[in-house]
Amino acid sequence: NKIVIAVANQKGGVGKTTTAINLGASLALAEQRVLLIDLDPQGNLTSGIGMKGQAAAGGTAYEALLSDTPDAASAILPTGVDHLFLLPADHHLTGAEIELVTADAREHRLERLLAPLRDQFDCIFIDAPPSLGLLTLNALVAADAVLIPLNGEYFALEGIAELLSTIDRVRAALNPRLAIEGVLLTMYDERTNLGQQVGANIREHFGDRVYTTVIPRNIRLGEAPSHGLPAILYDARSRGAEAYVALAHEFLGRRRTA
Amino acid sequence: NKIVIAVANQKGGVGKTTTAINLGASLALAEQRVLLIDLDPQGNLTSGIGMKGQAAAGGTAYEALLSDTPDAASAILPTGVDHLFLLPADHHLTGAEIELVTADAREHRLERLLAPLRDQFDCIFIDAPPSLGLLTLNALVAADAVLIPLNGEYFALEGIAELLSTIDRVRAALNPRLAIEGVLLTMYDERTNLGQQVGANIREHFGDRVYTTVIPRNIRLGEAPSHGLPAILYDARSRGAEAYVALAHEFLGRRRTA
Ligand SMILES: Nc1ncnc2c1ncn2[C@@H]1O[C@H](COP(=O)(O)OP(=O)(O)OP(=O)(O)O)[C@@H](O)[C@H]1O
Ligand SMILES: Nc1ncnc2c1ncn2[C@@H]1O[C@H](COP(=O)(O)OP(=O)(O)OP(=O)(O)O)[C@@H](O)[C@H]1O
Ligand SMILES: [Mg+2]
Ligand SMILES: [Mg+2]
Repeated sequence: NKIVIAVANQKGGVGKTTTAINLGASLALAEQRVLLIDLDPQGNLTSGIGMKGQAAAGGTAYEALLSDTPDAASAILPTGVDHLFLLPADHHLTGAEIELVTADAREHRLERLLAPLRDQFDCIFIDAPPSLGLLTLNALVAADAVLIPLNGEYFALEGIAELLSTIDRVRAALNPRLAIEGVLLTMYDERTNLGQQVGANIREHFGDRVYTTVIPRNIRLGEAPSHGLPAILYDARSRGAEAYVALAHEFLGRRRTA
Repeated sequence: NKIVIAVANQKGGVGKTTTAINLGASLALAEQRVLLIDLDPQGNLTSGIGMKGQAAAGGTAYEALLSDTPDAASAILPTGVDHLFLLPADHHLTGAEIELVTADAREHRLERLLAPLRDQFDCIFIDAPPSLGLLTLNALVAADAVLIPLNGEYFALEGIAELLSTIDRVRAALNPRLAIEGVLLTMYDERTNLGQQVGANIREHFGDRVYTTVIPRNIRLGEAPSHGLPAILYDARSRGAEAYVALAHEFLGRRRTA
């Protein structure tokens, strides 16, 4: 019942980082031991939980991925939230996409790094960058399952086909156990025609994989990272914070019946 | 007075593609001869103007970048808009980020490709992916100037430092003429605290480089690409279409006094 989840979608700005932070924090507050891995050179997750510029002795995700003697435990930091831990990223990770091209076992670096850690955490969430390049491939190869956030917009809907095709190829060639944990509608406004069409399309395609919980557009979710806090610590009563708490319950319910 | 502009920002979902399409289309309707280059493996620009799956004899941006005998002219397509042309992208471009790593003059491929085309267009806009990898570097090396769209959110603001640092490095090592054409506030809501803070921060940093025109959040801008149309053809009276027409005027005004 321990799980590694890649939070992935090559479309930009669909709420991957916001989901990793807030689902992760809500699970930690429900006493789950959670590790967040920032795999995006932008380092949004790292700064969004107030850890910008911080790194443990083992360095950031960059050093951890490129080391030939990976020691993830030495790169993990506690956060301001009990039970919530972080493997941070910074801009050096931009270089990883190039340096990994010629590295040994280049799609398996993260999997190798996480192997000794899997037993120490109930949930590990990997925040992937907006691309289907080597960093995202590492996330998909290391993961048991993918959580796909998507906003109710046309470009996000269109990108799903390519994401699923990539997941299929990873399953066929690199990681046979890769499943789809769930699809999450984010920044979702069901009052608009486009929102309704995208929502209907997603539910038709993914059926019960789509979370019943939908994350509404809520200003607190955009403000919280500017304070280095998950929404539940920044404004617990906000609709955004409450939506991610509800998602955490739905997530755990799904895990327990998996 | 001909110009090549990289529409760039490594942050996802800040309106790069929406800006390339709608500023490009508005300029074309003002009788400027415009070429749009889709440099994003997601191919959002290509599908957003209704050209998904289409390619000329010379192929897509992928073939054009990886060919040793680049022939951009053979890869350019007319669009549904007079004076508006497209060099399309599809998912094969994902491979380019890897294949370019070991290619000759790997940051200069697009520059080389565009050299014979520059005289044929008043404006060339390159839609870059959400990363600071090789595709974006090719855009920055090929460009005379960068147009930076940014939404009024914390992560987008935070990413600007890294983007400017990359632009400085490109200027120092690869493209001495690279300038900042302008900064565009997109999906902007100045009624929110966060929006005001980000707007003030951006104006303080960039001064008169920030366009007076601000693109409001407008549902038509999200709907138009689902019909394969620029907003000005989908709903000319919408606030979104009108904002990009105003931007086109401001853009031309800036070009003429440059
Ligand atoms: N439900 C929401 N309501 C309001 N703002 C949101 C919501 N979810 C995310 N945001 C904001 O929208 C922007 C995009 O979200 P986020 O950065 O989490 O997406 P992402 O998919 O990780 O982006 P990228 O592709 O760049 O990694 C951020 O500024 C974030 O703070
Ligand atoms: N002003 C606006 N009002 C409403 N929706 C908008 C606006 N500008 C862009 N959008 C929508 O927001 C989403 C993100 O915009 P867009 O795809 O242009 O950003 P991008 O920076 O190119 O993203 P990526 O980083 O993935 O390339 C799209 O679904 C687009 O249709
Ligand atoms: Mg992110
Ligand atoms: Mg885009």
